[in-house]
Amino acid sequence: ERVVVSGVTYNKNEAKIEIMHVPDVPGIAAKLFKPIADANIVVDMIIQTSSTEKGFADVAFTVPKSDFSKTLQIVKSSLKEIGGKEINADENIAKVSIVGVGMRSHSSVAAQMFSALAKEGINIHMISTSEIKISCIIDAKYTELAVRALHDAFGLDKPEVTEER
Amino acid sequence: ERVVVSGVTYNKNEAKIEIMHVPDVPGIAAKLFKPIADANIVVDMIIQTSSTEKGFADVAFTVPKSDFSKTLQIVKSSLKEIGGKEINADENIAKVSIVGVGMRSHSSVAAQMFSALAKEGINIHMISTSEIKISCIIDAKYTELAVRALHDAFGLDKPEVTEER
Ligand SMILES: C[C@@H](O)[C@H](N)C(=O)O
Ligand SMILES: C[C@@H](O)[C@H](N)C(=O)O
Repeated sequence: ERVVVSGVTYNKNEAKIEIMHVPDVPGIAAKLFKPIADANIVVDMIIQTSSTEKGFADVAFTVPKSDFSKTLQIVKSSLKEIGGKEINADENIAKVSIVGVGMRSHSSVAAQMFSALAKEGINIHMISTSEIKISCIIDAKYTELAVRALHDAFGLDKPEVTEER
Repeated sequence: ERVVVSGVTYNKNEAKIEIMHVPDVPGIAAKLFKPIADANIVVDMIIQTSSTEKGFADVAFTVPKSDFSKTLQIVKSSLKEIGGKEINADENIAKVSIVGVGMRSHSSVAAQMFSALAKEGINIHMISTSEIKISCIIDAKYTELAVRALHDAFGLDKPEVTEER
């Protein structure tokens, strides 16, 4: 598959919420997301990794900025039932993504994206990938710099920048 | 958008590697993935969340089982340079995913998937989402049970099960 990184997208309308150190047992993810779904809040990225301590996990997700405080309220009220240790939340974030077909079979694309952001001193707070897209959560203030750096890194002349949604 | 969960896919050919507690500073993700890319190893899911301790992050990813020990070797040799604390690795995993258009705007779809797996006592080790797909990493031994449970949960009569790749 020829790699075609065809564009860069960004989204400044999201906020991130992370629940640290939840018990890594069946049912926890369902308990966390059910009340959020019941409130009709659209969740965008959901990511989970193991926590540093064995038997625990860290779960992070993004929601529209407009739903940030409502979601935070819901998560705070279920933190005890879920057994989470703490909540990290940040509204001043942006999601920058590169999109293209065939990216998956070229693992250098991800490394190139991370290097391009590193060269500009932009810290990556969250990463999530799919077959056609690699997304990084960064500080909102670096959005324009990140978009430009990614254009240069992937030789996209006429910036095909689309703001998501 | 009408939610259309059109199918369930699974992939038993992957292995997961997690690098715990890396410094959350620019350049670390690039240092981690560059040598893996240079070895032409195709990385599938990449996810990163913050670590429990402020200033650190946990990064996880999956590679084809056939590249598992080679990748582990590479990661072990760069662990010091990256400043990671430890590596978790597991070959006995499977990725189960639900796919469909319009999933993003229906946050109950994710909660339903997590509940369906919880009802069967299946623990979710990693989660990653995109606009058209929600993927969970589970123990390989539960693959068939998970696929059946997800079919039932989303009312998919004629199982449209596809094994990825
Ligand atoms: C942390 C959470 O995902 C848990 N492992 C579950 O299966 O629900
Ligand atoms: C952990 C790693 O992603 C780091 N934050 C970076 O920007 O590279």
